Amino acid sequence: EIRTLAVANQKGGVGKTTTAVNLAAAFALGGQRVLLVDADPQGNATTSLGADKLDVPGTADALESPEGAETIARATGVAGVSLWIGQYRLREVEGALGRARDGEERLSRALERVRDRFDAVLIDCPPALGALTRNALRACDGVLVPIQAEFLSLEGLAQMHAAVAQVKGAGAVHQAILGIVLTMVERASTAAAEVRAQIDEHFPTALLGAQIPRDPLLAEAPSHGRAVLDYAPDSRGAYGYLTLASELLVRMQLS
Amino acid sequence: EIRTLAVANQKGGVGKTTTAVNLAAAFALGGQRVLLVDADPQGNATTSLGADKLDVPGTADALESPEGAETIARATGVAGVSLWIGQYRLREVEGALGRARDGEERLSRALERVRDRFDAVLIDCPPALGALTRNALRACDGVLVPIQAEFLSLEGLAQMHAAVAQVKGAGAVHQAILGIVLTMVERASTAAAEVRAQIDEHFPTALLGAQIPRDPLLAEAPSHGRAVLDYAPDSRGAYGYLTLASELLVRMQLS
Ligand SMILES: Nc1ncnc2c1ncn2[C@@H]1O[C@H](COP(=O)(O)OP(=O)(O)OP(=O)(O)O)[C@@H](O)[C@H]1O
Ligand SMILES: Nc1ncnc2c1ncn2[C@@H]1O[C@H](COP(=O)(O)OP(=O)(O)OP(=O)(O)O)[C@@H](O)[C@H]1O
Ligand SMILES: [Mg+2]
Ligand SMILES: [Mg+2]
Repeated sequence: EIRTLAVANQKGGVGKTTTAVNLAAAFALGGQRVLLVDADPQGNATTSLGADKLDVPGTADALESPEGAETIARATGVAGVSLWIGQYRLREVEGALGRARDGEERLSRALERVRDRFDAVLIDCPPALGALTRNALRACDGVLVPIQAEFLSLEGLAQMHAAVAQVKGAGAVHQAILGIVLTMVERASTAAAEVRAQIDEHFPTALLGAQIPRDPLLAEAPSHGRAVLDYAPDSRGAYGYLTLASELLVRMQLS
Repeated sequence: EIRTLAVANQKGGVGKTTTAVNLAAAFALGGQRVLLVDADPQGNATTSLGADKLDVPGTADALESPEGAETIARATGVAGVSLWIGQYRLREVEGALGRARDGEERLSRALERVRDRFDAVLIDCPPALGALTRNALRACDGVLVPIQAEFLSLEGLAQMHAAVAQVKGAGAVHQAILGIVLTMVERASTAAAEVRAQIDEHFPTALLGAQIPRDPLLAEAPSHGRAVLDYAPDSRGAYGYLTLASELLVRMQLS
C-alpha cells in the first residue's frame, strides 16, 4: 500500500508546492495523519503553511542525522498535517549528500523512524534532479508529477522519466510513477487536450483524470499561510485538490 | 558598458527562458550581435530556438575547457542570435564545478574568448543557486531577475539578493542587479500593483517599467522553435519584449 509520495518535477513553477500543500490538507480532511516534508531550500511549502523557519530543526537536520528524526515534525495550522520545515541551508546539505557514500538513503532512513506515526507522507521537491530530489525518489513508494499543459513542461517529462529509472530501476518506472496531474489548466484553452494526448502516448496509464484549474485563490492562499481548503473552501482550486485526493487514494490502495 | 546579462531567479517557472530567448531576438532586431548561453540542464532555451542537442558541443564543453570556447557558438533560426546549447550533461558538469578550485570562474574565462564577436551575451539560468547559476552571476555585468506577481515568487527575492551579494560582494548588490521584470501579468489582476509596491520597498531602483503580459502565444512559440517576434510579431508578448529590450538598452548604456 503506497504511503509516501514524492511530488517532483525538475521543471520549475509547475505547481509542486501548491499540490503538496493542498493534497496534504485534503488527505487530512479525510482523516489521515499526514507528514509534509519540505525538501526544497526555497522553503515555499513551509511559508505556505505559515510556519516559522528561524532556528528550528527541519528536513536538513533529518538528512544530517536520520536517527534524530522523531523530534523534527511540527504541527501546522491545518489539523492533521505535521511538517518538516524546509531550511535555506538545505542547499549546503545537498552538497554534502552528493559527496557522502550513503547520501541518497538519508531521507529513507529518517522516514523509517516516523513511519508508524503517519498514514501518508508527501515530499515537496525542488526544481532540480540533484541529491535532494533523488533522496525523495528513493524514499517514496510513488511519484506524483505535476505538469503544466505547455510545451516546455512536456519536454521535461523525458528527463523526469530518466531520473526515476536511475533511482528506482529501469523496469520499475511505470510502477514508480503513481500519476501525472495537469495543473493551472486554463478554461478556454485547447492546449490541455493536446498535452493529454501526448502524455498518453508515452505514459499510457499515468495521466490522472483529475486536473487542477488555474485559480488565483490558489496563488493567494500562501500569503495568508493557509491551505486553499481553509482559505477558500468553495473555490475551483479547492474542488480540484479534493478530486485529486480521492483519485489518488484509490490508486494508492490498489497498488 | 554592460554587455553580459545573467537571467536568473532560483524560483521556478517565472519566465527566465522565455525572457532570455525573446530578449535575445529583440536585441538582434535592433542590430546587436547576440550570444545566448543556455546554462540550464533542462535545455529549454535550446529547444525554444529549435536547435539540435544531440552530439554537438555546448555550454558543458565551454565550462570543461574554456580555452576551446571559440568553436561552440551555433547559428539559430533568429538572424543575429548565436547559441551555446544547453546539454543534459550540464548536471554532471555542475557537480564537477562544485569540486574544482576555479569552478566558479569557468564561464567568465570561456566568455572572455568570444567577447569581441558579440555585442550582448544573455545567460539563461536553471531554477537553483548552484554552481551553474553562480558561474553566470560571476561572469555577468548585470543580473536581470524575472519575477511573477505572486506571493511565492516574492519570497524568493531575498534569497536571490543573498546569492548576488555572495558572488558580487555585499556592497555591489544594487549595482549588480540591472533590473527586476514582472512577467505573466494578468490584465485584470491587482496583484501586480501590490507586488510592485513590495519590490520598490526593498529594491527601490531595480523594478523596470516594462512588464510582460500573460500571452498564450509566448507559451506556443517554443513548440515551433521560434522566438515570439518571428512567431507572432503583433502579439502583446512580442510588444512586451520589445519594450523591455529598449528600456534595458538605456540602462545598459548608462551604467
Ligand atoms: N492552479 C493554480 N492556479 C493559479 N496559480 C497557481 C496554481 N498552482 C500554482 N499556482 C501559482 O503558480 C506559482 C507556481 O506554483 P508553485 O510554486 O506551487 O510551483 P512549484 O513547481 O512548486 O515551483 P518551484 O519549481 O519553484 O518549486 C505560484 O505562485 C503558485 O501560487
Ligand atoms: N508572459 C507569458 N505568458 C504566458 N506564458 C508564459 C509567459 N512567460 C512564460 N510562459 C510560459 O510559462 C512557462 C514557464 O516559463 P519559463 O519556462 O520561461 O520559465 P523559467 O523561469 O525559465 O522556468 P524554469 O525555472 O523551469 O527554468 C513556460 O511554459 C512558458 O512558455
Ligand atoms: Mg515549489
Ligand atoms: Mg528556464
